[in-house]
Order: sequence, then structure tokens, then C-alpha cells
Amino acid sequence: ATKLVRSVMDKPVLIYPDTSVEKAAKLMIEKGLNHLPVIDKEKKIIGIVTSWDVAKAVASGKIGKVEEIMTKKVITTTPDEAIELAAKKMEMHDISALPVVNKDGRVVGIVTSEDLSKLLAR
Amino acid sequence: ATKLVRSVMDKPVLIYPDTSVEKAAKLMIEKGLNHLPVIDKEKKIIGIVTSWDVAKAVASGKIGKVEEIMTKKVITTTPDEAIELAAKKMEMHDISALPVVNKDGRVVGIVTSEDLSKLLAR
Ligand SMILES: C[S@@+](CC[C@H](N)C(=O)[O-])C[C@H]1O[C@@H](n2cnc3c(N)ncnc32)[C@H](O)[C@@H]1O
Ligand SMILES: C[S@@+](CC[C@H](N)C(=O)[O-])C[C@H]1O[C@@H](n2cnc3c(N)ncnc32)[C@H](O)[C@@H]1O
Repeated sequence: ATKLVRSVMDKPVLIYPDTSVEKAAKLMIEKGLNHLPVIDKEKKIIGIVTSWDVAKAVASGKIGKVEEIMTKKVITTTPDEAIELAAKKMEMHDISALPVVNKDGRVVGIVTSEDLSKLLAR
Repeated sequence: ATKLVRSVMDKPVLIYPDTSVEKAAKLMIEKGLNHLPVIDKEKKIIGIVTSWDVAKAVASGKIGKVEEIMTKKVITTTPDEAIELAAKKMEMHDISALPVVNKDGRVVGIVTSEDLSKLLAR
């Protein structure tokens, strides 16, 4: 049987757009992760910020707010999507994580290329 | 037949320890990647620096040289290692890339959890 995203997804760590890049970086280090979905006051997803975006801020010398560096057109998945499809989406967009969104549009998880790579470990 | 690391590895982008964190970040953005093996003058691997380490530098407010933020005890693989073993190593150490080192100790590639995740895409 095919595996579904819900069986491999992690608990998401969410942040607001007006968070400082420094605070977002601290959160990545504290939790040992690279990807933070960004939500608005109604808890709808409006972006994603990763350690790559933080590196981009360092490269440009402008370390300000998350909303200035986040990607706004977010590629997402759902709990019942097959992991092969999730892997295909990440490959097509050259990204390494997909926020998992339920029918209400709330972020209920996140699946990363690390989660999928683990499935190959004997 | 089992797949070997050599069939999925990427061309590595290598840097020296005295490189600035800012320059390392610029290289990650320019090349669209997150992991840079660090080599000495004899081209031997002495560390690895990732976008996560750059985030850690931002979190601590100290953006200096690569040698100050790189991980020195590097987990590596070889071209002829089975991808399942490479995946197992990354899982065990909670890392998302392995420099690929040949018999001379030279870095000839890099394999990431993104490379392995792509194998699951239909
Ligand atoms: C294009 S990738 C390139 C580097 C590498 N492949 C990686 O995934 O880190 C880096 C960019 O992807 C964006 N990104 C990550 N996950 C995303 C997602 N689910 N939807 C849209 N953009 C995403 C990040 O915000 C970042 O700007
Ligand atoms: C422990 S991981 C935690 C976050 C996430 N799992 C990831 O891989 O980015 C982050 C740290 O792993 C280190 N690292 C990455 N690849 C490594 C490797 N092949 N050997 C040793 N350390 C490595 C980085 O230098 C960084 O300090």
C-alpha cells in the first residue's frame, strides 16, 4: 500500500510575518529544523521561511523581518496525499519541505525531504 | 539491484576555512544549495558548513569566518556505498548531506536528503 503524508509528517513550528529574522533563526536552532511556515492572525498560511532565506538575508546584508524574506507563493500538500506525489512536488519546485494543510486551510504538519529520505534507510 | 551513492551524488561546491560567513552565504544562494564541504590547502576535508550554521550565526549575532561556525567532525560516504546506508547515516546523525570522499580522501561529490527524496517521486 502507498504511504500517505500523514504517516511521515512532523509537527510544524509556525511564526508570524512581523517576527524578526534573528528570532526566526533562533527558533530554527532551538528546534533543530530548517523550515518555518508563516501564518496570519487567522492562522492561514501566507508564506514560508527557511535557513536558505536566512542565508540570503546574510548574503544581502539586510537582516530585518520575516515578511521581507519569506516566500509568499507556498507549495503545500495535504495529509492524504501519497508521499510519491509530495516528493514529486518538491523535486519540481527545487524545495525541501511542504507545509501540510487541512480542508480548513490550517497548517497541521510539515513534511521535509529529510522525512522522505529516512524511508530509504534500511 | 541496489543504487549506489555515485548514481545520485551532486558536484560539490568546496570552500576554505578562512572564507567569511557572508561569502559562504552568497555561494549558497548563487548555486541554490545548503551544504558546503570545507577543505584545507591539501584539499582534505576538515569541516562542513550549512545554511543551518549560517542561521546559528545570525541567532548568536556573530557573523565571522566559516572556521568559527563549521562542524569539524564530518560524517562522510563513498561513491560505492549503497544509498540505503547513506540514508541511514543521515538519519542517525540528524543531518541532511554527506560529502562523498574517494580513497585519496578528496571530496568528489555530495549527496543530500533532497537527492534521496527525489528517488521516491513517481
Ligand atoms: C528554491 S529552494 C533552493 C535551495 C534548496 N533546494 C532548498 O530547498 O533549500 C530555496 C527557497 O525555497 C523556498 N521554499 C521552501 N519550501 C517552499 C514551499 N513549500 N513552497 C514555496 N517555496 C518554498 C524557500 O523560502 C527558499 O526561498
Ligand atoms: C544537526 S543538523 C540539524 C538540522 C537539520 N537536521 C539539518 O540537517 O539541517 C545541523 C548541523 O549538522 C551539521 N552537518 C550537516 N552535514 C553534516 C555532516 N555530513 N557531518 C557532520 N555534520 C553535519 C551542520 O554543520 C549543522 O551544524
